[in-house]
Amino acid sequence: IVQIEHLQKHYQMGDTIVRALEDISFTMLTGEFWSIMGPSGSGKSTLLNLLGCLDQPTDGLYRLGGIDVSEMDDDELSEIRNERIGFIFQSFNLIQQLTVLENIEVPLFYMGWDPTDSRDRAQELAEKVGLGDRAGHRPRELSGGQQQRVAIARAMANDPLILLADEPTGNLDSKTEAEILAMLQELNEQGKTVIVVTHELKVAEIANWNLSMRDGLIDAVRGPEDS
Amino acid sequence: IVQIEHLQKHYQMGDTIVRALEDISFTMLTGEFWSIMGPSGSGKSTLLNLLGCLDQPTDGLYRLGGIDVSEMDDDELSEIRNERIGFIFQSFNLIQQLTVLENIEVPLFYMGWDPTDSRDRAQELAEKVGLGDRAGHRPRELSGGQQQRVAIARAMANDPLILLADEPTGNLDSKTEAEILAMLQELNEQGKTVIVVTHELKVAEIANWNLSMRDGLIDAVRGPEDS
Ligand SMILES: Nc1ncnc2c1ncn2[C@@H]1O[C@H](COP(=O)(O)OP(=O)(O)OP(=O)(O)O)[C@@H](O)[C@H]1O
Ligand SMILES: Nc1ncnc2c1ncn2[C@@H]1O[C@H](COP(=O)(O)OP(=O)(O)OP(=O)(O)O)[C@@H](O)[C@H]1O
Ligand SMILES: [Mg+2]
Ligand SMILES: [Mg+2]
Repeated sequence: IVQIEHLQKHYQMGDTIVRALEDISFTMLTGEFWSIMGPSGSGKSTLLNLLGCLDQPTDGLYRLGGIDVSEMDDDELSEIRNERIGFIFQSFNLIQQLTVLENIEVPLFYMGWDPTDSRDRAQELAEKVGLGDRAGHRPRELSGGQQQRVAIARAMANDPLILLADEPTGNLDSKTEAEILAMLQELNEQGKTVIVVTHELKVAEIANWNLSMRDGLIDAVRGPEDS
Repeated sequence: IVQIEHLQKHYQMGDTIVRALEDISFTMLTGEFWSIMGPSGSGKSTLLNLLGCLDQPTDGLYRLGGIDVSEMDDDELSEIRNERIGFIFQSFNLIQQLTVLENIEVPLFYMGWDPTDSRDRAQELAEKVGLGDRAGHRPRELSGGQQQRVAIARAMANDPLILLADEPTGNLDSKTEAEILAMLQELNEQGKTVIVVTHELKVAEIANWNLSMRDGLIDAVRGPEDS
């Protein structure tokens, strides 16, 4: 479902170039569960943003479901992002003026869901992540881990084919973390492709495939047989 | 150095009350190294904000260095925050328009440091956290873990007596995390009081005292003899 060939991402900063991704190539199949690990600054979030169609590479090829993403126009990209991809951001990216429920509903609003249905779905997801009683509150009134959980609920709202999670448990205690990881495993068992950026070994272990990065390059790829 | 008695913090939300801190009492001595753990939403950040004089309790007593903090006026509080307390925020709170160096210099600016001295100190700290080559860049151009490291450098800039860290390694890989933890230990060995909120056992283990929270209350206090 994901085909990456010689992907590159540079940022021109005055007269220096920051090479976030040097030359990345790999293939991921539908329904696989991948973890991406690597040192701070090695390019994990950059790669995830490209996979999530939130950004375009400087060079290289990205095929999603067989279609060259760089050939798509803004509307097609937008449709893919809203309907098929769920994204949990490293810094949550919640909308401060909206309540917990409204934040979770955002993807459903874009897909034209009936307001009553989307409200019900959002309430159900809020309870699933343990925030049912905070549904009417705003991000600024929540703890770090609570905000992270709203971001997680939002990413699951549109029942996406691919779930991209950038360090989804960094602000959670181990019990809550275990609940979130169980949710991700459940989604994967339903056939969804799950890609998690993490630097915690216990999170990487629930994936069956692992990509290690270093300085914008792939350091290693491990699959189920490599135990 | 820190004396807390029956501290409470409530938020009135329409007609519900969120009791972030119910009734907290404890004492911390100068030069001790404390970790604070507990489930997401249990009140850790709220407590740390009160300790850091960033907020006032709804009720209860907080004595810092023998002085009742609730008796202090804004100028005195401001002076304490700038000169004696270093704070690493859970969401970094970097100033987006300032560069890495300028962000680190902020506390020194408030203390009236000579601009050349403060620039040198900031550069030294940037290198210490591995960001010497990103000194002129802005937070938006940095990875999550890099932003966290800028926040850490800023907290150490004014050589504070008390360092308060809210989940300072949540976005860092294990190697970088080990470097940051070594820095905290080093500061503690120099006599500084260090208080770290974390939900990682390996971070809690470098402290010699541990406070466990649950639902706005203290669940347990462990010291060196409790192994
Ligand atoms: N400004 C606010 N208004 C209303 N409720 C708040 C506010 N700030 C915090 N709370 C609530 O107080 C409780 C404690 O929050 P706090 O941020 O201290 O938790 P925490 O232990 O740091 O959690 P985490 O591990 O998720 O960061 C939570 O239920 C939170 O939603
Ligand atoms: N907008 C930008 N402009 C310039 N450089 C950038 C930008 N975004 C990212 N970078 C740089 O690209 C490199 C990779 O960043 P990325 O955010 O992908 O790292 P990461 O692996 O997610 O790190 P972390 O674990 O700290 O979150 C870093 O050196 C970062 O500073
Ligand atoms: Mg990142
Ligand atoms: Mg917190």
